[in-house]
Amino acid sequence: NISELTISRLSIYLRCVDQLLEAGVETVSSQQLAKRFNLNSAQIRKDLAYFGEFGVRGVGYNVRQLRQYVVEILGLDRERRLVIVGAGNLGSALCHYSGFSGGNFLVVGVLDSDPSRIGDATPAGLLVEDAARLPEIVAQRQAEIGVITTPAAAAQTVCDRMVDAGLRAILNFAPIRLRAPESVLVKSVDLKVHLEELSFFLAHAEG
Amino acid sequence: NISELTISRLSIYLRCVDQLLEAGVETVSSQQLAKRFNLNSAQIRKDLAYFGEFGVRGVGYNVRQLRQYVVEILGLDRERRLVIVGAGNLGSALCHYSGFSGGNFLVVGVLDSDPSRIGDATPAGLLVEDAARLPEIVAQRQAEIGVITTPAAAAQTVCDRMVDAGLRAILNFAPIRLRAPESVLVKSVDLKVHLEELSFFLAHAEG
Ligand SMILES: NC(=O)c1ccc[n+]([C@@H]2O[C@H](COP(=O)([O-])OP(=O)(O)OC[C@H]3O[C@@H](n4cnc5c(N)ncnc54)[C@H](O)[C@@H]3O)[C@@H](O)[C@H]2O)c1
Ligand SMILES: NC(=O)c1ccc[n+]([C@@H]2O[C@H](COP(=O)([O-])OP(=O)(O)OC[C@H]3O[C@@H](n4cnc5c(N)ncnc54)[C@H](O)[C@@H]3O)[C@@H](O)[C@H]2O)c1
Repeated sequence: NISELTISRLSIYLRCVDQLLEAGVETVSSQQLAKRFNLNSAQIRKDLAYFGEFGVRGVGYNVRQLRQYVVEILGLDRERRLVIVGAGNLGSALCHYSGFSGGNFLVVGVLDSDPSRIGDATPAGLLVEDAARLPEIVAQRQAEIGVITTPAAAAQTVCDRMVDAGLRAILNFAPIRLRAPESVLVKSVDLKVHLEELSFFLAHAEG
Repeated sequence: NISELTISRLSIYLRCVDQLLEAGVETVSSQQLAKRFNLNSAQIRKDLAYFGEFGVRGVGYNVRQLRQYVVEILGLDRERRLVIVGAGNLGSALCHYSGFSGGNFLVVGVLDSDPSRIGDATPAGLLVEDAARLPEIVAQRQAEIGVITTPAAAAQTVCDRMVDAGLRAILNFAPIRLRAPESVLVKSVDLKVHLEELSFFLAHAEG
């Protein structure tokens, strides 16, 4: 039962390690990592030790090995296929974003229920398909992750259909809390949290 | 020098407290908060104590007062006005999202450099305006936050112009690391981190 905060720290460590590799750094200690990226060195050691023996005490980490270790913990060492349901503004922006369709993630379907959108070409080259074909598309293209970018009113129905189609991990952007079985992870995103971080900065910069 | 992780925890506490209020809960201890939302009770106490005296030991927190306390720390007790530059898919999705233009956040301008987009009505009722008018729009409408939803190639130029126009907090979606003066906070968002959390779940659910 790992907390969401622990996983998000692993994603942060991955980005830090990528920056170190770009800068040609080959070894790094947890103290150096903490100092350079404003992290907590004890927390870094605790997080990495949780998943197994890693690193030699007093010697620091080999950056390339550290990256591979975090990649494997996050399950990024194999391809993960996505289906996006809701081909409006947000769905379109996500389907041709390099983060969603690059590296080990691949968008294999963009679906919508509006007949006037079905058949449209998306910027990434996929054609928008009928949302009614979700079960068949998930099975044929071995999708593992569903992304919901529909209005809130449609989101629970879409979520239920994703679960029925066999998807076990769902990323939800609609502003509504979704119900799903225990065996399915539904992660809701609220971009407002990033505005809150900026608001914190503005409030404390005012002194 | 508060870490980004501390601020994101405050945003999480705010959502937890909102759920408690919805459920009619009036008081809560740090242990109950931790158990119900899979958090760390010592971390909650440490975070809240950092900003001042709050709560009475052994009695727990008054939920409504806790909410107000976190709202003030995050600077959400006053209006924060945003200008979005890049009125494409993502920019359009953000300008009429209730999280960006609701509560204490308000989108006061949606700008673009493409003449064929200028003058378009956005779903939120604002008209797309010429990006060249950024300084005048920031001054006249007292914007504090800039949001960059342009392609990566244009992002640094847009960031520089936001800084020159007086914006001190910038939310960047373009996949590029931006340079800005010390006095300006640039927060880059990579929605891929949410896919990584789902990937972690899939990798560990496989057993
Ligand atoms: N979480 C966030 O931070 C965030 C940010 C921006 C937008 N949003 C949310 O994302 C959602 C999409 O926003 P948008 O700007 O792209 O809206 P949009 O109206 O442009 O797109 C919605 C699309 O969903 C389709 N749709 C509706 N019902 C459907 C169904 N049952 N099955 C399949 N497709 C269906 C519509 O035909 C439309 O194409 C909204 O719920 C919005 O509130 C969230
Ligand atoms: N960070 C994330 O998680 C995430 C997710 C999706 C998309 N993106 C990124 O967001 C950006 C926008 O994506 P999109 O799908 O909306 O693209 P888009 O092509 O639909 O929109 C880009 C808009 O920016 C405008 N533009 C270009 N140069 C400009 C300039 N100098 N000043 C003002 N406007 C300018 C264009 O005219 C266009 O309207 C891209 O960089 C994309 O990679 C990031």
